[in-house]
Amino acid sequence: MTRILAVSNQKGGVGKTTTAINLATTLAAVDKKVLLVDLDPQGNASTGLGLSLANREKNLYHLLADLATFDEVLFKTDIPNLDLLPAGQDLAALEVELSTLDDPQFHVKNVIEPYANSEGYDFVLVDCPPALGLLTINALVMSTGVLVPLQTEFFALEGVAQLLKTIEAVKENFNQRLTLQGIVLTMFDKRNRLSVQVENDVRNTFGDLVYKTVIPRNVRVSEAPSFGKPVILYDMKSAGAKAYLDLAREAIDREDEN
Amino acid sequence: MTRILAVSNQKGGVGKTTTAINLATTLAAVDKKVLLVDLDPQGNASTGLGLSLANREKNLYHLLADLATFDEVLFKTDIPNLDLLPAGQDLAALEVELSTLDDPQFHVKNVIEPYANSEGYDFVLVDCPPALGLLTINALVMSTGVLVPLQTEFFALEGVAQLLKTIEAVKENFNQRLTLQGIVLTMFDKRNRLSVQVENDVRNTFGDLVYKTVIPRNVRVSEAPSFGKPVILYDMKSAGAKAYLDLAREAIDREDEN
Ligand SMILES: Nc1ncnc2c1ncn2[C@@H]1O[C@H](COP(=O)(O)OP(=O)(O)OP(=O)(O)O)[C@@H](O)[C@H]1O
Ligand SMILES: Nc1ncnc2c1ncn2[C@@H]1O[C@H](COP(=O)(O)OP(=O)(O)OP(=O)(O)O)[C@@H](O)[C@H]1O
Ligand SMILES: [Mg+2]
Ligand SMILES: [Mg+2]
Repeated sequence: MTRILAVSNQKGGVGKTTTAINLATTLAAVDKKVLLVDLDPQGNASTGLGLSLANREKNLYHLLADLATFDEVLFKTDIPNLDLLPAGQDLAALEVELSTLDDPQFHVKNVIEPYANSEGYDFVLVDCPPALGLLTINALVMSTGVLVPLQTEFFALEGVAQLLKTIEAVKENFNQRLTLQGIVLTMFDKRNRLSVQVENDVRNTFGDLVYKTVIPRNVRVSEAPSFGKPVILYDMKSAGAKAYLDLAREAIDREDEN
Repeated sequence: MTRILAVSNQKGGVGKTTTAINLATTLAAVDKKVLLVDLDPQGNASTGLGLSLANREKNLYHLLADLATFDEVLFKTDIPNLDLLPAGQDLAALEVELSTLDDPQFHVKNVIEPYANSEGYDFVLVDCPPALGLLTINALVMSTGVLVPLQTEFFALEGVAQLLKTIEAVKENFNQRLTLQGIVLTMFDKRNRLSVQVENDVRNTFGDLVYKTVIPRNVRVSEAPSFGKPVILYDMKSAGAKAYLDLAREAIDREDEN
């Protein structure tokens, strides 16, 4: 069964895109067939995988607006086992267009889920925008689980309760199978007292929901997208690359248990 | 004349809230009367100034929905010259409610601008959510200028062109006086090659629009909100506090020139 994970957190800049790109790549590296869906109008996941704005004439907006087919929009990256549905700037307009439909929450699921199954993907990762609007709701309605990147900073803790409430509401009203697949601590700096304190707070509150793997703050991680590469291709010896490989193994274990 | 600055960038986590809180405080410290408007449903600016979620029963949502008066919602912080209109979680619902009005873009301006003038504020700073939706558009329509915090990272550069297009569109259609007041580089780390490269790129592209003051990455800045304080009150000797004091002086100079 295809596992569909929404990478979501309405707090901005917590590492959603970075986690979506690098987890998709490390899952592909251990022979999982992966589709990355860039549902954020900013399109950072598409750029981070080397597809510039100029080369996205047909993109996810066109697929969702029924102006192009899945095969026309799909970008086969040069990473084996990893495909991408790239974002388009018009996605922001889509949010308004969706709200006029009868079942606005189900549109992305109705369009994309059939391909997730027929194309034999093991994992679909959906990079979400920093909001709890209709695009993110659509991602949650389609997903089997939610992966929540959580920056080890004070402001990032504030929004978690709101996010969990939204996940619960989507589960009750639109998607019974939806679970919180896990919380991943990002940009962790063990020399920083606040970082350590946030980790302790989060593990005390959420227990096993929190991945054992912690993603360290690592400059190679933030340099990689400027070369259009995931960190395991940009610098596979870096602490960031190793952490994302560990994360892939742990994500697979979590899915095997369920 | 009251200067109204929208602190805006749809890229998440670039330092919008941190800049709104700390610039508001340093402007107040040099005897400007300042109103901070927390237009982000996350409410980080309100928390960062010490007003917990529990103490915001009457908030900006109620003022904008005509369920409370300005005086009932206004929070006089214990920082002289600094008042706050705190966010409420219902603000996210407001975006949907606004879209049903005749002139949805003008609602925040119609409600808040009269008080900005009558209460004699020198500066009004509006903390915006990480999006270009109706809440941010409302902030731009009300503002005299836009202050853009720009994190010195690769992904942060991507969204600037889109933001500038949106500012232009608001200027043409709704608010002729709107200008790009300035770009502030944030979380700058001089040891980090990418940081230095982004600064050079940005100064080459935007010239004098870029503030001379650069906000360094400084752990004291990210610790301060967990104590409900701006950084100049939490640790006034820190590099972050000094940078935000410089920023206030430069912001005042920019406004005096115009
Ligand atoms: N482990 C890390 N170490 C260092 N930098 C990181 C790390 N993870 C992410 N970053 C950097 O931090 C910034 C924010 O990360 P990213 O853009 O992935 O967050 P996001 O949650 O997707 O943001 P948005 O809310 O705008 O979608 C980026 O510039 C990214 O390169
Ligand atoms: N100069 C700095 N040095 C160190 N940390 C910083 C600095 N500026 C901001 N931060 C931290 O970086 C994180 C992101 O900053 P902040 O929340 O202000 O950004 P934002 O743009 O308002 O985010 P959002 O898009 O979610 O509204 C916060 O945890 C904040 O404490
Ligand atoms: Mg992102
Ligand atoms: Mg903010």
